[in-house]
Amino acid sequence: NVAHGLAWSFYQGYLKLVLPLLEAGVEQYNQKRHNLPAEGALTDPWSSRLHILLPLSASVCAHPEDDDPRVSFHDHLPPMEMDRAGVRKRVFKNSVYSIRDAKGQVHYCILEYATPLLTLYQMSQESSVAFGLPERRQQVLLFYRALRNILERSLECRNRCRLILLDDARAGEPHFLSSQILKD
Amino acid sequence: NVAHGLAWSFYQGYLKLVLPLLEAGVEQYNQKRHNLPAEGALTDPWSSRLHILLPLSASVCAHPEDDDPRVSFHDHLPPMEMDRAGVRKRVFKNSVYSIRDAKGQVHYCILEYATPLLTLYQMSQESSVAFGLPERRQQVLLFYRALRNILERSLECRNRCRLILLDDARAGEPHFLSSQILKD
Ligand SMILES: Nc1nc(=O)c2ncn([C@@H]3O[C@@H]4COP(=O)(O)O[C@H]5[C@@H](O)[C@H](n6cnc7c(N)ncnc76)O[C@@H]5COP(=O)(O)O[C@@H]3[C@@H]4O)c2[nH]1
Repeated sequence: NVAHGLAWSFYQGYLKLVLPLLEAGVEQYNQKRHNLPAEGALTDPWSSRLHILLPLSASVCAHPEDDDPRVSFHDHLPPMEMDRAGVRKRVFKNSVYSIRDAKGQVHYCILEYATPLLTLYQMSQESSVAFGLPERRQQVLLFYRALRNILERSLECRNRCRLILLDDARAGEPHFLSSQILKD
Repeated sequence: NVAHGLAWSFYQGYLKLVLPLLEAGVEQYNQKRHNLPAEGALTDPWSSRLHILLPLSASVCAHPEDDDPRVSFHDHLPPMEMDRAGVRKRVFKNSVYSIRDAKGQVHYCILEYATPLLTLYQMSQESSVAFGLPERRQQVLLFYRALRNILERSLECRNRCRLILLDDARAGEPHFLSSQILKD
């Protein structure tokens, strides 16, 4: 089934490659910022995990700031390059965001949406594929559970990322996104 | 089903984004090489298409030269950057290869394996997913057919790429890979 395949693809083709190298990338990034949290350095285990957003509606946007102005792009981690399937030096680049909490304090973390949800969203739009909104939500849940199982059993990946399921029924609440990211 | 989802993911998440921009990238690449075929410029419609290799066994390697020494990495096209799903300036970079034919003449083209086949390969290795070699070959064929149908009906993509199905039963023949790439 589609969600299962996309979860495997996300793990084998991305998380399994990138997560083991994340710590080194964070170290390099912090040194350029003199390890100062005020400069955006990622100073604790929470901030140096990859936070992956999974909206249940699969509505992924390019800029999380559009969802919540308390979330703001800060900088990139140093890019990783790998030869993959004939593509020489394919680039993998993660983004660091600042998140302001209700008290106005700023936190930094590595953040992105789960890219495969874009495929689920677009597949549901294609009339030839014919799956509508309730099925799409179901597929996102299947994707989330499959991914969570894979990651828990993966030595390279467990504890290096965090899956954040976003219930879109609550998306209308002000600052829902930032509160969910900071909630852990 | 898995192959179908991966074909959609490959189209929506990559080909649909990259293929419309390919012509401009090729033009930029050629100008740096003074439009001289001897310098590796891509001078005809054949060479400026994205050639995508699909081995039926799903055995994708990082370097096609390992399959056939007549194939050799030449250079990169200029990279494309896009904001995708929270990842700012995600990089898409294609590779140009030189292919020597039986007469010793050199041709250049944009080449890569279909990366999602790596997922199919690795899924078949996982005991928890349990699909073996015959199923894997079947999945590659399903992936190929689904992708071909999607691309034929896509205005942004048709005629801008070429799917090259590789029958691994013939992979033992010397220079099988280069002959299949040049065969069109
Ligand atoms: N956030 C994020 N950053 C990345 O750099 C990245 N690279 C892959 N992925 C996601 O991991 C999974 C496995 O990737 P795979 O390479 O097997 O398939 C990829 C691959 O076959 C092709 N593709 C995408 N980006 C590139 C690229 N830069 N070069 C070549 N092929 C690419 O199109 C498929 C779908 O891509 P996405 O729909 O963006 O999501 C992928 C996918 O869900 C990424 N996700």
